[in-house]
Amino acid sequence: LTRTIAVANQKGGVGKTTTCVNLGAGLGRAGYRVLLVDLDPQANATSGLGYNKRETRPGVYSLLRGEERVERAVIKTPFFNLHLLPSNPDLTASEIELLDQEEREYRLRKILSPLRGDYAYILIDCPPSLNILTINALACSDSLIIPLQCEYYALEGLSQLLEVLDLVKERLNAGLEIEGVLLTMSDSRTNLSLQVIEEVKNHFQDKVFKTIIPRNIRLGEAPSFGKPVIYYEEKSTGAAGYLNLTDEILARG
Amino acid sequence: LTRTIAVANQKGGVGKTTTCVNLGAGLGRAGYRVLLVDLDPQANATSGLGYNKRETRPGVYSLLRGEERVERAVIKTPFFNLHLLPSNPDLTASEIELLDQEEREYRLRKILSPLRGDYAYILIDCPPSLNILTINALACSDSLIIPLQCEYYALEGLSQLLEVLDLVKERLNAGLEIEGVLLTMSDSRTNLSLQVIEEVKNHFQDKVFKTIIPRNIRLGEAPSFGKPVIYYEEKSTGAAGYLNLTDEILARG
Ligand SMILES: Nc1ncnc2c1ncn2[C@@H]1O[C@H](COP(=O)(O)OP(=O)(O)OP(=O)(O)O)[C@@H](O)[C@H]1O
Ligand SMILES: Nc1ncnc2c1ncn2[C@@H]1O[C@H](COP(=O)(O)OP(=O)(O)OP(=O)(O)O)[C@@H](O)[C@H]1O
Ligand SMILES: [Mg+2]
Ligand SMILES: [Mg+2]
Repeated sequence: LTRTIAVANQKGGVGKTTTCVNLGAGLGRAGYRVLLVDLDPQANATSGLGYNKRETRPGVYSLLRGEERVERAVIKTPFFNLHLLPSNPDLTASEIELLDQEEREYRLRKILSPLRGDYAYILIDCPPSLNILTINALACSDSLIIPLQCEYYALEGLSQLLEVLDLVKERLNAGLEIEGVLLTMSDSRTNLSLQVIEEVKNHFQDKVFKTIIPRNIRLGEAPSFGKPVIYYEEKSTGAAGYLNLTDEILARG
Repeated sequence: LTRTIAVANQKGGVGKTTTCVNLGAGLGRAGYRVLLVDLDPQANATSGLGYNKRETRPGVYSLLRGEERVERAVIKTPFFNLHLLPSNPDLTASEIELLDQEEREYRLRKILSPLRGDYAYILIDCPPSLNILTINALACSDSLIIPLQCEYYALEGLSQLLEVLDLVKERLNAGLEIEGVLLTMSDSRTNLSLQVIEEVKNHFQDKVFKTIIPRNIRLGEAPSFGKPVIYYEEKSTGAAGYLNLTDEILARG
């Protein structure tokens, strides 16, 4: 059975891509087949795994336009059990093109449905927006991971995301649940981080992952080498954070 | 004469809002009348100046719908010479509503044109996307500030932004120039920051601001008190960074 998990937050720079790439790599190395879907026109997950986003190849955009079969677009990466459905900058056009299509919210669900038996996990990296691409991801997912930077603005934006989540549950995907809120880039030396962590734990109770990802420069360096952090510097605190998250998710069964 | 400057970058979390709020406050305290336009549905600039984004008041969204006159929406903030055109979460609807309107790219230009004599500077905070809201900001601006986090993914996204900039210059606003690339959240202890800074300077030459904004926790704390950093902790390195940027921009005349 495949679990499809969207990784979304309209606040920018909170660690969505970093979570997709490194959780994906962690689950892959633990022996689970993982497909990473890059649904962001920035194509950061694609380049974070070492692929040039400018290279012409079938990607999510050509799939949304019905120009390609999904099997031809999936890339087998050099990392254990980790496959990638790449993005490219053309995907920006989908934000407009999808709007007047039939069942526009379910296009991604249709594209991914032939794959649902092939993978244990499908992770979807979303753009920093509550646009039609993110709605497509939420409409086809079983659950949602919300990365949350330990910063004031990030905390502020949560209520908007939760409102959209409720709408999606009501109208498009009744089964969608919160997998968890993941606190990222935490710096235990600052009061701000500690305040945000406390506030999130009070508000979300057991929906907050026990794992908190620390700020760690290796997480910023790894993408420039086209590798998840566990393949770049496995002994780093950043790698440890995402390996802990992997274990926490696997323990839920 | 009013200079309208858009602050944009589709990469999320690079310091767009932080730059608008703190450069706006710097220019205001130096005696220049400034209007800050919050064009992001996240409304971070609105809350960063101490206003509750959920409060019902006329904002950019009602102006784009032609429901309100701009004079009624502008807020005079408690900070010297700094006015705000607030945002609210409804603005997300504009991303779709604007698409089938006449001259949809020039809606913001029309809204702001009666104000052009009242301010020395108009700063426009853009959402993390190259959508119709950001296009509206670019279509009505004299120049563009590109905040760039000293990170790999941020560097990667520049070429996409420059392509859109060229298109806007060609089709919508021939006079649009780059005011400068602003390096943000730099951490001189890490190689990554130094590498990104070097690469950006090589590529953009004199288009890179001499001022580099260091990573400084006070910049993250100030918004939770609803204040620009120069009114929260003036002696901090974050405040110094934005005061230097203010001087650099004023020196250009
Ligand atoms: N825990 C961490 N420690 C240090 N740096 C991090 C950490 N997590 C992410 N980063 C870096 O911070 C930046 C933002 O992270 P990332 O790009 O993953 O966020 P995002 O939410 O996907 O951004 P966007 O909203 O643009 O899609 C990146 O340059 C990344 O390398
Ligand atoms: N120089 C800095 N040092 C430390 N923290 C900073 C700095 N600049 C910005 N921040 C913090 O980093 C986070 C991202 O900055 P900000 O929200 O201004 O970016 P943005 O580009 O406007 O994000 P978005 O793409 O979501 O609009 C915020 O929490 C902010 O307080
Ligand atoms: Mg991302
Ligand atoms: Mg912002």
